[in-house]
Amino acid sequence: TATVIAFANQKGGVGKTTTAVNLGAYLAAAGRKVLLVDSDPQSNATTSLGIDPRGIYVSLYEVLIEQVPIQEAITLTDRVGLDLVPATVDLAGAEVEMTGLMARERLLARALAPVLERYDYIFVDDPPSLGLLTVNGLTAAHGVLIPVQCEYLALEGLSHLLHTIHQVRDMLNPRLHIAGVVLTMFDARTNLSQQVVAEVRRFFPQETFQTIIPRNVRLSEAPSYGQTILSYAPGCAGAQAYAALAREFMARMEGQ
Amino acid sequence: TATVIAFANQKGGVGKTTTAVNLGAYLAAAGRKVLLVDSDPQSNATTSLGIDPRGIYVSLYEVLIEQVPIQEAITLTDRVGLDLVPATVDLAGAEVEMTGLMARERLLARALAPVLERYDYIFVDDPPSLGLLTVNGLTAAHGVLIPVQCEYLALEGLSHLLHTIHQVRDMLNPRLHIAGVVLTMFDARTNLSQQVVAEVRRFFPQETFQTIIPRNVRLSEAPSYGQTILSYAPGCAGAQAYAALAREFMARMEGQ
Ligand SMILES: Nc1ncnc2c1ncn2[C@@H]1O[C@H](COP(=O)(O)OP(=O)(O)OP(=O)(O)O)[C@@H](O)[C@H]1O
Ligand SMILES: Nc1ncnc2c1ncn2[C@@H]1O[C@H](COP(=O)(O)OP(=O)(O)OP(=O)(O)O)[C@@H](O)[C@H]1O
Ligand SMILES: [Mg+2]
Ligand SMILES: [Mg+2]
Repeated sequence: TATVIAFANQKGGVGKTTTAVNLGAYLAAAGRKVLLVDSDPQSNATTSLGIDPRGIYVSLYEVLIEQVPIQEAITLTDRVGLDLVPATVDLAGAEVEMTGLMARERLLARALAPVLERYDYIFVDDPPSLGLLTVNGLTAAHGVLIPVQCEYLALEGLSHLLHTIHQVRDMLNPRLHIAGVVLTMFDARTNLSQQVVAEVRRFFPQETFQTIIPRNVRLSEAPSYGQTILSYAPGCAGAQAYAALAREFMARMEGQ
Repeated sequence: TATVIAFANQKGGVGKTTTAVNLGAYLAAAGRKVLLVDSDPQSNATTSLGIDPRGIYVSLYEVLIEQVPIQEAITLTDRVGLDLVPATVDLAGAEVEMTGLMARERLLARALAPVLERYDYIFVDDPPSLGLLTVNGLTAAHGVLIPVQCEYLALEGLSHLLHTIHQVRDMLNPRLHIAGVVLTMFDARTNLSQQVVAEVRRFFPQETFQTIIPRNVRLSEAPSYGQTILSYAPGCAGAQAYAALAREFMARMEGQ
């Protein structure tokens, strides 16, 4: 049955989408079956996989708010083994609509139940906030993967994120744990990056992955072609980092 | 009476806080009286100005939810002429609490009324979402300043942001207009940056500022010292860009 992983951090632009998409691609290339759920109204994960949100009829919005079976929303991507539940801009209205629904924090967990047997991993790409969409991701998840940009301001919000994770674990989802912390956009030329790495390793000694994702322009170019880094520039430093992260992730999740 | 400017873009990490803080600093240095309202529970603007959110008793949360007069929340900063209404993590709970309040979109506009005569500019630093905190910023504002990172994914959300701006203008705040679009984190070495600049200039021919903010590590270091770029590294490329932006901003706002 699938391991569900939420990619969450309320700090914006830290690499949640880039990590969910590219880690997913390398896991698929290694033969794992991965479903990526785009839970951000910006639909960046959807676009990054080459799918135009404007052409989508059934997205996560219909699944959460209209109880359309998730199987009807699942879209295949260019990458065999990496499927997508797309997001559209309609999702922006979902949080307000969800406020009044019964068991509003569990809507995603209930929606995923019918497809847990089909996948090895289900990744949920959350928006940059700790609202109901992110809480749904944390409630549905076994573990949360926290991308942390190698910047000072990215450190600030970590204790609040941890507080929210503990709240969800205590009130909604007792199995929730930190599956991992990934350092992103590392720039070896700056002291700041080195300081942030040391700080994050001290804060999360067990959870921080050894693999660090460097700042690499190819990673920000790939979405404009609707491709993962594995298709766009498999030899670049960014691709190699995500390949290494995928190996480390599988070793951690599936036992040595 | 003060011109109120909201710094908004639901895409995360595009430079909203960095622009509000540093543009504010240069306007204060030019003799303008500026109030910066930190409307993001991450309290990055608060930290960037050297103020520890944990030591704050009256923040924007008390002003919005408990109707504490905003004068009691205003904090002086190191920079004469740049005052702050700080945010604390309590603000994270505000959006849910605001949902049920009367005239919930106008809470900030009402709160600012008593201090409009004291300032030339009031800047509101919004979180990376289009929820009630951002809608309050847009409802209180005369204009919205949109930072756009020179990245492909940053282009994706612009039409949704425009849609929300138009909705607020039609339903809540008829004077709302786009005060300007600022291109941030420009990296001259990449084609992507040049393409995004061309695209944004085509999308917003009148509104895009000539000044482009380069990617510059000093800008991301300054917040770790609680300083604006003007105090931390006034000679660096980032500081010079914000100084030029401030001149362009004043020319546009105050007439040639
Ligand atoms: N390692 C990297 N090197 C260079 N650019 C990167 C890297 N990782 C991500 N980017 C770029 O940085 C920007 C932010 O990354 P991304 O959108 O993945 O972050 P996010 O946390 O999902 O953002 P949001 O908070 O808006 O959801 C994007 O334009 C992306 O292409
Ligand atoms: N021109 C720049 N050059 C280099 N780094 C920058 C620049 N502008 C901002 N940064 C850094 O990039 C990160 C994102 O910037 P910032 O926090 O201002 O964006 P934001 O839009 O306010 O983010 P959020 O969506 O989380 O509120 C921060 O770590 C900041 O220090
Ligand atoms: Mg994202
Ligand atoms: Mg910010």
